[in-house]
Amino acid sequence: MARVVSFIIQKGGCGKTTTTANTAAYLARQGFKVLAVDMDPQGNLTQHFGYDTDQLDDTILKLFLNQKRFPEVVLKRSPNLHLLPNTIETAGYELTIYKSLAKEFLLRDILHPIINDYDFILIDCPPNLGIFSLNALVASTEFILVVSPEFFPMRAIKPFYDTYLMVKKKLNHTLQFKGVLMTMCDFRTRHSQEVRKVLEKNFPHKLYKSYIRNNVSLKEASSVGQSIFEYDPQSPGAFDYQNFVEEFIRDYEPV
Amino acid sequence: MARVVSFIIQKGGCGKTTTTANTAAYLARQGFKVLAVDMDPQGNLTQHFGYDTDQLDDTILKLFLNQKRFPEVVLKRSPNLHLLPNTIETAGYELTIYKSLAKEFLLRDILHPIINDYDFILIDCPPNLGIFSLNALVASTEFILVVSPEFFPMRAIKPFYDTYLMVKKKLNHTLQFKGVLMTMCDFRTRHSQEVRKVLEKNFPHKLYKSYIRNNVSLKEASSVGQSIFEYDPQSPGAFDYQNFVEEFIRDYEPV
Ligand SMILES: Nc1ncnc2c1ncn2[C@@H]1O[C@H](COP(=O)(O)OP(=O)(O)OP(=O)(O)O)[C@@H](O)[C@H]1O
Ligand SMILES: Nc1ncnc2c1ncn2[C@@H]1O[C@H](COP(=O)(O)OP(=O)(O)OP(=O)(O)O)[C@@H](O)[C@H]1O
Ligand SMILES: [Mg+2]
Ligand SMILES: [Mg+2]
Repeated sequence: MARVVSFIIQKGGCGKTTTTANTAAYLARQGFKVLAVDMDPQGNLTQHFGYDTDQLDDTILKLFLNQKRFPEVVLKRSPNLHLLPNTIETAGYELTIYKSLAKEFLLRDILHPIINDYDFILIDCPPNLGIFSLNALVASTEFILVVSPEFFPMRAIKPFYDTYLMVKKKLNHTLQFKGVLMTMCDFRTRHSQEVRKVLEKNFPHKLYKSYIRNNVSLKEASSVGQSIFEYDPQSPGAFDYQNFVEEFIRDYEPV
Repeated sequence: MARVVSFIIQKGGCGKTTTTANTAAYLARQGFKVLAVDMDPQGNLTQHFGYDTDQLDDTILKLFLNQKRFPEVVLKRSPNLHLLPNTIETAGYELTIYKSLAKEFLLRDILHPIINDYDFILIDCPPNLGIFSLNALVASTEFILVVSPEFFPMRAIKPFYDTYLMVKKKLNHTLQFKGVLMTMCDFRTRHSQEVRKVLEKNFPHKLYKSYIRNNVSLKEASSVGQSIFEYDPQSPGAFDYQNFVEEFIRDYEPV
């Protein structure tokens, strides 16, 4: 039974997509079977894996609308790394999805039949707490809060936490708050240091020891459709994501 | 008659809020009467001006729902700088707003009665092209695309442009594409330089000559509820935003 993990925060630009892509890539290289799910109609995760979102017809939208089945939509980037892609077309159907029956369970029901085919299912969330993020949380066994050490992401944590508690109470009782990952860190600045102290105080048992430093190779990798491990395996970004994923799976018990 | 300007791109974390806040602050210091409008329920612009979004009851939501009038909601941060605030409560009413009559014209109709009281009305948009961004574009005389020199923002431009053409054709014929502002720039990296070259090629007459460098003072200023001009007037961020605004108003003809 796969661990289903959402990478989430509603604040934009915190490194959700970068983290989902590189975590998925590292786990696949370690031999785990991984499904990455792009729940953002902007399709950045799909692009990060090298697919052209202008050319894709069969995406996760077709699964939401029951027009295609999972095997017809999933992209096999490598034997261990599969992707449910997304494109901007999905944004046009947001209202249709809001009106669907069991609107928060669409993704859970898509993943349920294939959940035993993977060790990890990693979900990239959009920069809001709308219907796609709700679907991700309902389908997940756990989530990781991805924050850059800045003021606006910090202010997003409390409203996020309220949403999490509501989802846990009404829609998914087993949802677990796995941890908080700091990304895009430059601890030479006092500002980053101060934010880290606040996170350590507020989430003493949740803040991952590893963090991701600011590293331009991570930007470059996404622009050529590669993971950091393919693009520049000796970079600080590759080192940091390796550290993070090693910490993340330390408590992983295959069921 | 005010110039009504949206700062927009659906990609998260490109500097929309930082640009709206500091452009508004600089214009106000120059003696222009400015209304800043927070169209993002995350309320970052409201927080950037030092207001606590947990304490605000009367926000732009009350204007959308016709429960309050403009004078009861507007916050007067200084004689020349007013703000229409926003909070997360508005996110809960998104569907209600979608069902409203003339749903794309709500903001235009709110601004219409007071448009002659200001020289500039600057609108901060959320990281999506949903109903709030549509309202911003319909209410605007012009928009500025705010992009950080990275792959994902670049990929967001074409889908944005398609939305702009549709809004111009069906909802607001006079909407003008004013320009493209590059933010969070670090031109020591090849990556940023390459992106700038692409933007110069695609938008030769739209790319502002001035750009905003990466500068931690801009982050710090937002965390203490100040503009960069209040927080650190000698910083690179203050210098860059001054340059940008000077370029932006060069073609401003008071009507
Ligand atoms: N550690 C890092 N160092 C440098 N750049 C980074 C790092 N992590 C992410 N980036 C870059 O910062 C930008 C934002 O990251 P990303 O798109 O992953 O964030 P996001 O949270 O998914 O954004 P959105 O909210 O729009 O979905 C991207 O251009 C990405 O390449
Ligand atoms: N030129 C800059 N140099 C350094 N940091 C910056 C700069 N501009 C913005 N920032 C910081 O980067 C982060 C993203 O900026 P901001 O929140 O303004 O972007 P946004 O486009 O409004 O994001 P969202 O899409 O979530 O609304 C903020 O923490 C901000 O303080
Ligand atoms: Mg993303
Ligand atoms: Mg913003």
